[in-house]
Amino acid sequence: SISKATIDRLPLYFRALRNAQEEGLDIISSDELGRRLSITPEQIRKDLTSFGQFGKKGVGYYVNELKKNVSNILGLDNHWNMAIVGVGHLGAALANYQNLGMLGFQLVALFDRKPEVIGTTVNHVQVEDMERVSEIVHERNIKIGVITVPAAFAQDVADRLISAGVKGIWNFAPAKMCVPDDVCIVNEDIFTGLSTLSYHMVHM
Amino acid sequence: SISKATIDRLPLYFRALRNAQEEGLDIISSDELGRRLSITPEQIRKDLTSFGQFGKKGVGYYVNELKKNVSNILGLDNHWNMAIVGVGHLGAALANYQNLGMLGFQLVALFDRKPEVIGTTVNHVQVEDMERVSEIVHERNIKIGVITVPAAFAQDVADRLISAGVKGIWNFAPAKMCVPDDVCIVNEDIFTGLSTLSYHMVHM
Ligand SMILES: NC(=O)c1ccc[n+]([C@@H]2O[C@H](COP(=O)([O-])OP(=O)(O)OC[C@H]3O[C@@H](n4cnc5c(N)ncnc54)[C@H](O)[C@@H]3O)[C@@H](O)[C@H]2O)c1
Ligand SMILES: NC(=O)c1ccc[n+]([C@@H]2O[C@H](COP(=O)([O-])OP(=O)(O)OC[C@H]3O[C@@H](n4cnc5c(N)ncnc54)[C@H](O)[C@@H]3O)[C@@H](O)[C@H]2O)c1
Repeated sequence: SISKATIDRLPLYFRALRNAQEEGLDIISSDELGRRLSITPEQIRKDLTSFGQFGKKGVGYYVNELKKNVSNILGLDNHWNMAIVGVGHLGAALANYQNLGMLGFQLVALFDRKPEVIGTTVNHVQVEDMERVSEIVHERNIKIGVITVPAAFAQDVADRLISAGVKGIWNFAPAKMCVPDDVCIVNEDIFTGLSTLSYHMVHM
Repeated sequence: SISKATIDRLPLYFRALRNAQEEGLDIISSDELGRRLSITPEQIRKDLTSFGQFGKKGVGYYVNELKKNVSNILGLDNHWNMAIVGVGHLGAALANYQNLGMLGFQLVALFDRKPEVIGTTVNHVQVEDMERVSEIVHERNIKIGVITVPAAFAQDVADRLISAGVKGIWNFAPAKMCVPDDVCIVNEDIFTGLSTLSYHMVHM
């Protein structure tokens, strides 16, 4: 079984391998991978061994194969239908972010409750009235709900998505959230990136 | 010296301690802190010891004091003047995000190059023409630049901010970035949160 620390690094492995692939690399050493992830080659080898990936001794890892395996473990080979609730600044930025579509996450619905937003189109998807959330989650087999409404409304929006059948919540609202045991939630906090920057600037 | 893994956890400690503070907790055990961060109490104690924080045996850590120390290490007690370049959907969402102001990061400038955006006001800050970036970075002692322009323009924007005197770059554009050794950069990739969600949904 894979440690939480390793699991949290997996998306970073995926990103580093995708970059390596774009650069045309066929093989990557644990030294080079470690440099790109800012961790030791020993930690790299430990991580990758823990999910059954063994490099070629003295050579490294085959980039395409390793990326495919990491992608598999992360579930990126699955096809996830996704809805964004709250098409304000952040919701619209996420809806427009092209890269998400490339990773098995397909934006299939947008919801809002402001009359002037409902009916508009963002990235080829029409914004629907929040009132239709249950009907549309079923109809479009939506499994992931992205919450980008103000904090005060986040829990209610989560409850509605979950009772409609959503199994994963990606929450951006700065609110403490409660979900049932069979639902996954990731609380996104942009603050962590900025405080990491602050740490490095203080300790330069 | 603190390991990279511990440094990366520091913002999460800060957030957990801030939540504990809001709940009115005076003391928090390593068990409880571990629960909130989803890591073992042993790892908690190891992390905190590595930057000189020793709990009260059998009791735990004093919340206010620990939060103050973590904040100090993260440099959040510093006052950082910040500018956002690219006031589109994502830039406007960041400019409006109230929580940033509470953490020593003060938004003092916004830049864009679209005539219809320049001169508008977001969260009490007026959007200036990109042409004035050098003058305004000096005038307002801006140390952190946030890049939320399309990928093709990101490096050029970074170069301009850096030559104007910015020492930290928080980049959201999906572009490979080059900065001098005396400048810090954090590349924000929203994809990692979503792929973590995907992992948990596949392995539920
Ligand atoms: N986590 C982070 O790092 C981060 C960063 C920036 C913003 N945010 C948060 O993201 C959220 C959105 O920010 P924003 O700047 O885009 O806000 P915004 O005001 O521009 O957009 C919010 C949208 O949600 C809609 N809405 C409100 N209540 C709703 C409901 N019950 N059902 C459906 N739609 C509803 C509104 O009509 C509006 O279009 C806020 O909670 C903000 O604090 C988080
Ligand atoms: N990293 C992530 O997780 C993530 C998530 C969403 C979006 N994004 C990225 O963030 C960026 C912004 O996304 P968006 O949806 O807000 O785009 P947008 O098109 O709504 O906004 C871009 C803004 O930048 C301005 N701009 C362009 N070139 C400029 C320049 N040289 N100088 C100053 N301003 C300039 C434009 O006028 C516009 O207002 C894109 O690169 C997008 O791919 C990243």
